[in-house]
Amino acid sequence: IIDIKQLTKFYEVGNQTVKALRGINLEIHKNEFVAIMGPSGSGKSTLMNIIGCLDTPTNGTYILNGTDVSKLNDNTLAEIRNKEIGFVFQTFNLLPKNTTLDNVMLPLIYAGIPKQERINKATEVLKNVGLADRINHKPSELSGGQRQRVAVARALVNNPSLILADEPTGNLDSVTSIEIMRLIEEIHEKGNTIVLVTHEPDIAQHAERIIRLLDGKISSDIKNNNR
Amino acid sequence: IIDIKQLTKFYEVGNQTVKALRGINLEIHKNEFVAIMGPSGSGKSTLMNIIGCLDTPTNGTYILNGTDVSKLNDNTLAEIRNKEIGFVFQTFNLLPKNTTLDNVMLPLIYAGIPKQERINKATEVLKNVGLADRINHKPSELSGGQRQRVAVARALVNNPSLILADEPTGNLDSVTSIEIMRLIEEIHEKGNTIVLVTHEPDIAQHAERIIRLLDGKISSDIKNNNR
Ligand SMILES: Nc1ncnc2c1ncn2[C@@H]1O[C@H](COP(=O)(O)OP(=O)(O)OP(=O)(O)O)[C@@H](O)[C@H]1O
Ligand SMILES: Nc1ncnc2c1ncn2[C@@H]1O[C@H](COP(=O)(O)OP(=O)(O)OP(=O)(O)O)[C@@H](O)[C@H]1O
Ligand SMILES: [Mg+2]
Ligand SMILES: [Mg+2]
Repeated sequence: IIDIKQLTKFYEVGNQTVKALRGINLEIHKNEFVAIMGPSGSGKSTLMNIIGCLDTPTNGTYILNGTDVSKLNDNTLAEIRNKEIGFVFQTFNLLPKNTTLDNVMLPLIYAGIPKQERINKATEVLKNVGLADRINHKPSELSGGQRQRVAVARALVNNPSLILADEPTGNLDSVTSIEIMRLIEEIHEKGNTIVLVTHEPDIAQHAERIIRLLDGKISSDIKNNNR
Repeated sequence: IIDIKQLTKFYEVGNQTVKALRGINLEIHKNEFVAIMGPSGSGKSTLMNIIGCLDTPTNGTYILNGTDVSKLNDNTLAEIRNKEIGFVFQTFNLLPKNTTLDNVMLPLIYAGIPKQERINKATEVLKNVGLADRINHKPSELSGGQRQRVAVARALVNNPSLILADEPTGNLDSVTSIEIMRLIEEIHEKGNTIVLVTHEPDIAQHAERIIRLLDGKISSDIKNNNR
């Protein structure tokens, strides 16, 4: 489902070149559950953004579901992102002027789901993340961990086939983290593919395979036999 | 140094009242190192914002260094915040159009420190958080954990007597977290007072005292004997 070869991503800052990704080779198959770990600044979010079609590489190829992503125009990319991919951002990226419920319904609008069904589905997934009583709050009226859970709910609400979660439990206490991971495992059992960035070993243990990044390269890629 | 009695904080959202803090009684003494833990939404950031003079309670009293904070005007409050308190925000709150170095120098401008000394001090603390090679990046050109470290550097740069850190390691891998905690412990050994919110037990173990919040109240307040 994800086939990445020799992927690089370089940034120019002033006269300095930052090599965020220095040649990534990676295959992820349908229904796999992969965790990505590595030090701060090692390239995890950069890789996730490219996988999620939010960013383009400097060099290398990315084939998603048999299609070369670099050959697609912006409209097709946007459609793939909205229908096929659920993204939990490290910085949440909620719409500040909209309520929790609006934010979670957004992917369903793209999917052409009618209004009452949107309200039902969004309310359901918000119950699942423990935020039924925060539906009408705006993001500024929520705690950090509550915003993170809205971002998770929004990523899961239209049951996308590929879930990309960038540190989805970074702001959560251990009890709430366990609830979020149980949701993610449920989605996995339905056949979806999960790629999850985390710096917490306990969270990574939920995955079947753990990939480690170091300075923009994969330093290890190991099956998790502890599950 | 911090004397809080019967503190409440209520929000109105639509026709609902959210009771974020429901009567907090808390004393923190000079040079104490306190960790605050509790579930997502239990009131930790709300309490930190009141302690940091960024927000006012609905009811109750807050006496900081012998002064009733509710009696102070905005200018005096701003001065206290800038000179006496270093705040690491859960959402970092960096100035997006400014470089890393500018962001970290900001408290030194308020303190009236001359330009070259500002550059020296800010560069020094950025070295200490491992970001010497990111001085000219803007926040959008940094990883999540790098932004978090800039927020930590900014809070520590003018050696404030009270450090309030709201989940300072939430986006950091374990090695980088240990480096940040060592910095915070160094500051503590100089005589400063530290209040740190975390949901990670390993991080809380660095503190001398662990306070737990639950639904806007203190559920336990215990000396940490494992240090
Ligand atoms: N401006 C606001 N208006 C309404 N409710 C609010 C507002 N700010 C916070 N709240 C509510 O107050 C409660 C406490 O929020 P707070 O941010 O203090 O929690 P927290 O303990 O820091 O949580 P987390 O661990 O998720 O960061 C939450 O339930 C939140 O929804
Ligand atoms: N727009 C940009 N311009 C320049 N450099 C960038 C930009 N975005 C990211 N970087 C750099 O690329 C490197 C990788 O960033 P990335 O966000 O992928 O790291 P990460 O592994 O997600 O880190 P963290 O665990 O801290 O979130 C970092 O060193 C960062 O400074
Ligand atoms: Mg990241
Ligand atoms: Mg908080």
